[in-house]
Amino acid sequence: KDMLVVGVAHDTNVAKVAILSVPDRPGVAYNIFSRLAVEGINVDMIVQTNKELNVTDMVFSTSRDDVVRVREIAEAVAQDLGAGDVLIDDTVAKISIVGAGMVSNPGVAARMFEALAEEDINIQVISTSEIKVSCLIAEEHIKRAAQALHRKFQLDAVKSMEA
Amino acid sequence: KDMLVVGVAHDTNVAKVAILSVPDRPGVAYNIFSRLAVEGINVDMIVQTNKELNVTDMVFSTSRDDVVRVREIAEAVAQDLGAGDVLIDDTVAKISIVGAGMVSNPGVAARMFEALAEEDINIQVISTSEIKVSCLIAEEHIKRAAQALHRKFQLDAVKSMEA
Ligand SMILES: C[C@@H](O)[C@H](N)C(=O)O
Ligand SMILES: C[C@@H](O)[C@H](N)C(=O)O
Repeated sequence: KDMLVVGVAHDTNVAKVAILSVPDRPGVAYNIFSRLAVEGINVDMIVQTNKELNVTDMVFSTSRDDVVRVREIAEAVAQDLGAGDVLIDDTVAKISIVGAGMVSNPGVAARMFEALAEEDINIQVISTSEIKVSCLIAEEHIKRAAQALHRKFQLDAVKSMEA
Repeated sequence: KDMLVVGVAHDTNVAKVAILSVPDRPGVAYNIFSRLAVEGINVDMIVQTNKELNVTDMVFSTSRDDVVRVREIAEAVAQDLGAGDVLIDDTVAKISIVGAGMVSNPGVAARMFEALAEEDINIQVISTSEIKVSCLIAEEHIKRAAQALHRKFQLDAVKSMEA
């Protein structure tokens, strides 16, 4: 039942994109991501929550190489949807722990967060799956973050892999 | 390079938990999830974004069976952190498409969102990985959602699996 963390992955070719205050109604996610897809933009993480309001923020990550085009597309979409600002941060990096059986081991994500907290690194975005916990952090911290995770999960540096 | 969607997974034993207005500073994610882990609470999705504010909302999903204890823990944590309300919605269900190679195929998530949009189903939470796109929707829509995804991705009903 134990989660086995087998590696730490990181990616610095990452930009965090937020379209603020998109309408929280059917069809909006489809609108945004079909328009990005049609332009050939690869989207990595899509992270969205909501509350009992009529709007929410849509956050996703793309390659830094696509930032200029993503901004164009996102601003056009935001205008059509009557959404708010488009915020793009190309100084973030993605760090992940990769393994198996995370759901049955509640402490694993907490341990990753502990490692980052001990380094005083702020976690900007979190997204999880059964085999991966991914965080966006400031790129300047990526080396320390990766080292801290290797120590926390007792992994050899050689197991680190490109995300 | 094509994303192959091999199945649709759904789970109705799901509760969506939001701790609103948690401080956006190092150590907060660790605080929340270590306290849940120590109580033996299995957390499935963790979904968090942020903006240039000092606070953000922490959203995660747990089993409905744990709702009473999760509320207790989350409210205690919220108090200690000086956070806002704890919102729990136990009328949500999780629906996912499962496959491979999603990052290299930008249209896959968009197609899932299209299927849900065509059914007029609102997407409350989105979380992605390379092999899975998961959404939280109202439980009342779960059957239609699963059927729509099977049709959209041309899967036999028999391939549907418990999340
Ligand atoms: C915000 C977005 O996800 C919207 N709720 C939709 O269903 O498309
Ligand atoms: C909100 C929470 O993720 C916080 N930013 C942390 O680093 O713990």
